[in-house]
Order: sequence, then C-alpha cells, then structure tokens
Amino acid sequence: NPRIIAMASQKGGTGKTTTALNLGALLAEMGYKTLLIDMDPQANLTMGLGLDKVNSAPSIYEVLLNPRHGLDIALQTTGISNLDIVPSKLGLAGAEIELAVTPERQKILKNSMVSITGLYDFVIIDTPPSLGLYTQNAMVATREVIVPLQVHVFALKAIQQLQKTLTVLRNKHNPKLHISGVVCTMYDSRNSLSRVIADTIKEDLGDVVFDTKIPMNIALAEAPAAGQPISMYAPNSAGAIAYRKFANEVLKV
Amino acid sequence: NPRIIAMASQKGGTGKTTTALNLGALLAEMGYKTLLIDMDPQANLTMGLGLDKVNSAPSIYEVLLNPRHGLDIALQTTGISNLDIVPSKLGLAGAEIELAVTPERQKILKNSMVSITGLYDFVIIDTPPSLGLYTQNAMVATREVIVPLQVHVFALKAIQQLQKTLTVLRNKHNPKLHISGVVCTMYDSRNSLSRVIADTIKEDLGDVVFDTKIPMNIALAEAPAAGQPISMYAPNSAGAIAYRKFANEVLKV
Ligand SMILES: Nc1ncnc2c1ncn2[C@@H]1O[C@H](COP(=O)(O)OP(=O)(O)OP(=O)(O)O)[C@@H](O)[C@H]1O
Ligand SMILES: Nc1ncnc2c1ncn2[C@@H]1O[C@H](COP(=O)(O)OP(=O)(O)OP(=O)(O)O)[C@@H](O)[C@H]1O
Ligand SMILES: [Mg+2]
Ligand SMILES: [Mg+2]
Repeated sequence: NPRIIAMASQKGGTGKTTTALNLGALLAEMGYKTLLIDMDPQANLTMGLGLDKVNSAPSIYEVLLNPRHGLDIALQTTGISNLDIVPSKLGLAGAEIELAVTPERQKILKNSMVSITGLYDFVIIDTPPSLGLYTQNAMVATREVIVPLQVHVFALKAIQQLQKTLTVLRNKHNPKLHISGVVCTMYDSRNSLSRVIADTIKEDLGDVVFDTKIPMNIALAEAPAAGQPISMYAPNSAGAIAYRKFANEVLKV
Repeated sequence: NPRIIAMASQKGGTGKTTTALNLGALLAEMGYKTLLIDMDPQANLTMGLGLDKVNSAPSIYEVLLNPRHGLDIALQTTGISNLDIVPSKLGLAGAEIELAVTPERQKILKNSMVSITGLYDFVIIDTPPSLGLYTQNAMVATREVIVPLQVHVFALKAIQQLQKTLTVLRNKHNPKLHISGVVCTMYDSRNSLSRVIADTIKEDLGDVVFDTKIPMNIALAEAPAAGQPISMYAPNSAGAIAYRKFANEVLKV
C-alpha cells in the first residue's frame, strides 16, 4: 500500500510544487517507486518536469470528470527512473465547477486510486493555492498532509484556516487525515524576518515542524526551466542539500 | 466615475496583495479618494491593514451572497486618510460554491457597485490566486486588469492562461476589459534569472509592461505585520520608492 502525501497550502507561492517535485524525485532516486499527481489547473508540477507538451494523452482531467476511470489510465513515465506522473493540463480550471455537482465529488481521486494499488511505494500529490475541490480531493485521498509555509508574516494564520478544512474532511470522510509535517520554505538567513517567523512557527506548532528549512536558493527557481528536479539540475546547491535532508526527515516520520 | 483596477494573477505569491495595498495607499496619499476591495477568502489585504479583527460588520461576503445588497453596506474606513476598504473575512471560501448556482453569478460585484457611484476616484480590487468566480467577478466589474508577475520561469505561461479567461469574459460581459499593465515583481538584481525573465516578459508583451520593476525588499514583507502600507512603514525603502514610481506610472496609463 503506498504511503500517500498531499502538499497543501492555500497561500500562494509557498513552495508546494517545488517541494512535491523535489521530494518525489529524491524518493525515486533512493529507489522508491514514486508517483506524482498534479491536481493543479496551472500544471506547474507537470511543466517543471518538461512534460507539458500538447498531446492527447489522458490527464488528471479525464480521471476527475469520469469517476468510472481509474487513475491508471493517466499514468505517464517522466524520464526519471522510478518516477511516474499523472499530469495536469492547462484548462483543468473549468472542471471545478463541473465537479461541483457530482455526488461524492470530494472522493473522486480516492476512488480512482484503487486501480493503482500495489504499483507504488509513495504517491505525492500537488495542489492549487485554494481550499476548493481539487485540494479537498487530495486531502480525502491521503492520510498525511505536508504544509510548506513561506517564512512570512501570515504563515500561521494560513495554517489555522487550513486546519479547519482538514477537520471538516476528517469528520466527514477520512478519520486518519492529519498534518504530518510543516516545512519552512524560502528561508532567507540574511534577514531577521525569516528567523523570527520560523521561531514563531516552531513555538506554535512544535514537533510537527520539520527541522529542515528550505533556503532561498535561485537554483530552485531555475531548475523548472530545465525541466529537471534540483537533484539533477544542481546536485550540490543549497537547495538540493536541503531537499535531500528533508526527504530523509520525511522517511523518518 | 471611478477608475476601477483589478489585480489578477492565478499564480500564487506574485505580489497581487502587496501591489493592491501599496498602490491604493499611495493614491490615497496623493489625494485620490480610493476604495480597496478584498475579493480573496484569505483576506490578506484586510490583514495587511490590521483590519481583520473579529466583528460583525458586513464584509464582501454579505455583498456577494445577497445580490440585493449594494457594496455600500460593507464600506469601512482604514484609518488612512482617503482610503476605504470593503474587507474580506476568512470563511469566504464557502461562498464560491454557493455563488456557483446563482444566475448572473459573474456580475454580482459589478451590480453591487452601482451604490458607490461618485464616491471614489479609484477602486482597486485584490483577487485570489485562481481564475474562479471571485476573480471573474472582479474582471467583469472593471475595464482594466493589472497583472503582477514574479520574474520566475513560468510567468509568461501564466499570463497566457489568464488572457484566455479575459477573452471569454470580454466576449460575454465586458467588451472594454483589457490588461492595462503587467508589473514585474520580486525582482532580485543579484541574480541573472530576474534579468533574463524580465527581458523575456518585455520582449513578449511590449508596451503593456510597466517600466517600474518592484525589487525584492524585505520591508515589503514586514509591513503587513505592522498593519501598514510601505509608504508609512518604511517610506525610504527600495520597496516604497518603487511603488511610488509605479503609482505615478499607473496615473499616466
Ligand atoms: N527555496 C526557494 N528558493 C528560490 N526560489 C524558490 C524556492 N522555492 C520555490 N521557489 C520558486 O518560487 C516560486 C513559487 O514556488 P512554487 O511554485 O513551488 O510555490 P507554490 O506554493 O507551488 O505556488 P502556487 O501557490 O502558485 O501553486 C517558483 O517560481 C519557484 O521556482
Ligand atoms: N517585492 C517584495 N519583496 C519582498 N517580499 C515581498 C515582495 N512582494 C511581496 N512580498 C511578500 O511575498 C509574499 C507574497 O506576496 P503577496 O501576498 O503580495 O502575493 P499574492 O500574489 O497576493 O499571493 P496570493 O497568490 O497568495 O494572493 C508576501 O508575504 C509579501 O509580503
Ligand atoms: Mg504550485
Ligand atoms: Mg494575495
């Protein structure tokens, strides 16, 4: 049975996609059969692996709009050993309204995953900056949510709001759903704001906060242009070192 | 008749809220009667002015859920001369599904603004990182959209997707709707990525790109903790200087 992890944070630009991509790639590199699922209409995860060519292959769209489809119809290789993806396609945004009137609309992803039982060790799900239906589907499909938090002022407010959605879904669908970790991202050691906010997050949330902080490192912003994870684009960069440390922490959770 | 400007970018964390808040505050400082409208369930604009105390005053929520309400029921002062706000309240996210079945659901904001005719010189609307109903309402209510783009790899892809939504709404509701400007944000002069992406944006989009680039400046990330716009929090910072230059460019559009 795969260990399923959803990245979630309704605040924009907190490093969800960067974390999903690099965590997935590092787990694959370590030998774990890993599936990435791109639940974001913006398809940044798909783009970040250079897989956003126009084609007629099924995407997450075809899975979500037809609940009789298993996730297996949309599996694609990534060119990276041990790493597969269910890609997104720009245009998915229209689906959220179509999904809104489907019964059991929060469980479509979960139900589709029956078809991939036994195929993977890890499934990593990337979500949009929203607590809407795509994110809810990801949260119902998983037991663990990892929250990337940018070390800026309203990080804690954002996580409080996210916890409310989690509680609703836990009570309604998924009793084991929990935040398994919070990771501080875009940490800039040159300014005190990063340090102050990281300390506040640690004080407030305690053990759920990963020790690893992902530093501001321009290589992480460049790697998607090359369609590569950081471990391939710049394996000795501060970003690669941090994500490797982070992946090892995730394995120990 | 007010000049109405909507900030939009479905990519997360590109500086929409920071730009809306600081543009609004600078216009107010210059003597223009200015209204900020917070259309984001995350209410960051509202928080950034320190106005997110729990209270029973009407928010944008009450306006959107009852199309018979005019926007005037939710006007609040901000403590800053010439600057009013229609605040958001955490919890607005539930409204998007409720709105989804209302006829003319894309026009609710526009219709509510009849009640504020003549009260303001400028109306600045902040939107969530999404092309969903809140952003669509903002785009139908305005003629001009300003797009803050972070100078990172997929900035141009994001604007192409946004232009598709704009085209649909222009054809359906609002023939004068257009992108009046694109502003490069979070520009880091110490790395070549910022420069390369900013040049690419300028080559691709031409005159619609503002000359002003907003630099990475930690004061801009600190100011919301103080509940102040940058012009009050750190008036001599690189961020304040840039936003002042930007406001003057907006006046000349
Ligand atoms: N540690 C870092 N250092 C430098 N740049 C980073 C870092 N982490 C992410 N980035 C860059 O910052 C931008 C935002 O990150 P990312 O897209 O991963 O966030 P996100 O939470 O997925 O955003 P969205 O809310 O839009 O889905 C991207 O351009 C990314 O390449
Ligand atoms: N030029 C800048 N320099 C440093 N920090 C900035 C700058 N512009 C914005 N920030 C900070 O970066 C974060 C993201 O900015 P902001 O919230 O304005 O983006 P947004 O597009 O409104 O995000 P969302 O998509 O979540 O609505 C905030 O914490 C903000 O304070
Ligand atoms: Mg993302
Ligand atoms: Mg915002």
